[in-house]
Amino acid sequence: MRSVAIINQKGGVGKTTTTVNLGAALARSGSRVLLVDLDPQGHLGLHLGVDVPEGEPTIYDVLTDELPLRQAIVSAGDRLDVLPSNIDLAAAESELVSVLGREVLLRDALEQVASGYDMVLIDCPPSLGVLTINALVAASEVLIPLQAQFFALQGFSKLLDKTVRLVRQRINPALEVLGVILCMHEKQTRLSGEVVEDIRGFLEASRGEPVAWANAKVYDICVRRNVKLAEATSFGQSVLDYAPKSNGAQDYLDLAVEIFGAGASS
Amino acid sequence: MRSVAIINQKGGVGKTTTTVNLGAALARSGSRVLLVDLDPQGHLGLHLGVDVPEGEPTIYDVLTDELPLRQAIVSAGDRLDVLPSNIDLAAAESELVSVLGREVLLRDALEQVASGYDMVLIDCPPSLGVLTINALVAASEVLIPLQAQFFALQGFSKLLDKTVRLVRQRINPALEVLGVILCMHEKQTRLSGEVVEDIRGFLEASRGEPVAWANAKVYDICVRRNVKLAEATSFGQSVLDYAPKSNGAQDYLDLAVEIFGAGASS
Ligand SMILES: Nc1ncnc2c1ncn2[C@@H]1O[C@H](COP(=O)(O)OP(=O)(O)OP(=O)(O)O)[C@@H](O)[C@H]1O
Ligand SMILES: Nc1ncnc2c1ncn2[C@@H]1O[C@H](COP(=O)(O)OP(=O)(O)OP(=O)(O)O)[C@@H](O)[C@H]1O
Ligand SMILES: [Mg+2]
Ligand SMILES: [Mg+2]
Repeated sequence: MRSVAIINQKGGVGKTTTTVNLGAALARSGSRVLLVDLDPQGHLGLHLGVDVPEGEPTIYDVLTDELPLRQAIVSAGDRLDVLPSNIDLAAAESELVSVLGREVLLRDALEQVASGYDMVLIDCPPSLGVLTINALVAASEVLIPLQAQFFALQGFSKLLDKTVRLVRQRINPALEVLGVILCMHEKQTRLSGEVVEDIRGFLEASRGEPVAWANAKVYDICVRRNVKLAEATSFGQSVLDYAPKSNGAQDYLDLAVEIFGAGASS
Repeated sequence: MRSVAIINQKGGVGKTTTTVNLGAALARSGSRVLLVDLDPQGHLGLHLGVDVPEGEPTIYDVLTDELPLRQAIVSAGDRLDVLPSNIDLAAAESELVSVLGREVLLRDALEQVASGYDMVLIDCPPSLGVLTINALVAASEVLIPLQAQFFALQGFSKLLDKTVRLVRQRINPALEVLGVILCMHEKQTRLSGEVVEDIRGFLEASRGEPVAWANAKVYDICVRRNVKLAEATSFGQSVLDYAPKSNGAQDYLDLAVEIFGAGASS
């Protein structure tokens, strides 16, 4: 079971959209995929038509009450399962503050289903708190969706130099950053060009260093701004189902191939 | 001193951009304005060229260490001051968990400078935790920037029905929602039209109810997507200084007039 965390503490950069559509692309090409929602806003589930009322089992109960993980999993399509969240999870940040081993709870819970999936994608909230730390500890790899605007570089270096580095140093030495996905990309603007250049420069300066991002790259396939990606969420579908001929669908299919290899194409 | 909280738990919808540019518009028209950054990512300060190294006084020290508020304030232009944050503030959510009166810390601190400002705008992080609660308790009014996409309605009703309602009921009975600002708006898409209609419907259904949003409206002035708004941040300026003739500048000047009245125009 390969596990990948989808991380960026900046809000609204495309983490959930990327988790859903990469997951759908991988499921379509034959992988058994589990999507884990670590955001109390529960958007990953909603994106695929899965809405869990308060009080119903979610990842919250898995993390705070040792609920068997299988009991919170919901099917979202062929070979595509979701471990949803809802607002109950908002309490987790404070409830887990003094729990022993609070950073390893997700990793340990996922081991219960490891044989059932080829790929686990973990969608994170826009913060670097205990939920995101759980993702970085449970995952072997990291993808960073990023919108090429000014705040991207500052947040990016903070995410890597502080959070990723410490998790790798203290808890998960195998953690590796696969790369950066340019989301909602507008290639033609000078601002996006400058930001992408800065990100590439940061990564190139770390080649050969003993850091988690030594081999990370900015993927060539960018996800262009496409209204079909936004519309798909209101129909509770991945863009592959909602608008299979759209640029949004094509970009995510191509991106899945670039990141995960030939097996990921439909 | 009038205090307004700028709130939306959804990430990347334009909270910081709105706080900075409405604040700049009000300062230009003669108001003495304080912008408060409650987001550990510190983007409000960065947006205006104010970057506080870790360990330097910020809102974190005001909230957790009773630092006099004045000592953390920085000037960002004529009649425009900033109370910045930085990553130190990320610790506040867990540190404040068991502090007596943890929701009123910002309100009490702001009273130290009340006579020095006409308007305080409080920029919130993308969450409904203790920092955002402090904003809702310190403020008399709320503005909700919103991107007209699927998740907007679900997050909007949760923000109002849960968080705003409880704060008004238990701690701040004067709290009032002024309205919704459509940010990064793309008027021509069917999706945005449907979302705006849903938001208007929600608000109209609450007319005459004893709720904080009984008189809230969706403002007629929308902030259109405009690359100048994104570029301004990389120059550490408001869009009024960076690109005074742009649509972004015009939209925020017009919006300041619509929300706060004739005195807010330059
Ligand atoms: N390439 C795109 N083109 C158009 N709209 C997009 C694109 N990618 C994402 N969106 C829309 O932008 C909004 C934000 O995207 P998304 O929710 O995936 O970001 P996020 O990083 O998960 O946000 P959060 O930080 O709140 O979790 C959503 O409404 C989504 O439908
Ligand atoms: N109308 C607009 N047109 C183009 N870009 C915009 C517009 N409004 C904001 N932006 C850009 O979009 C990004 C997100 O905006 P902003 O940081 O204001 O959102 P936010 O709600 O404060 O995000 P967060 O939830 O992370 O605090 C920023 O890079 C900003 O420069
Ligand atoms: Mg998300
Ligand atoms: Mg912000």
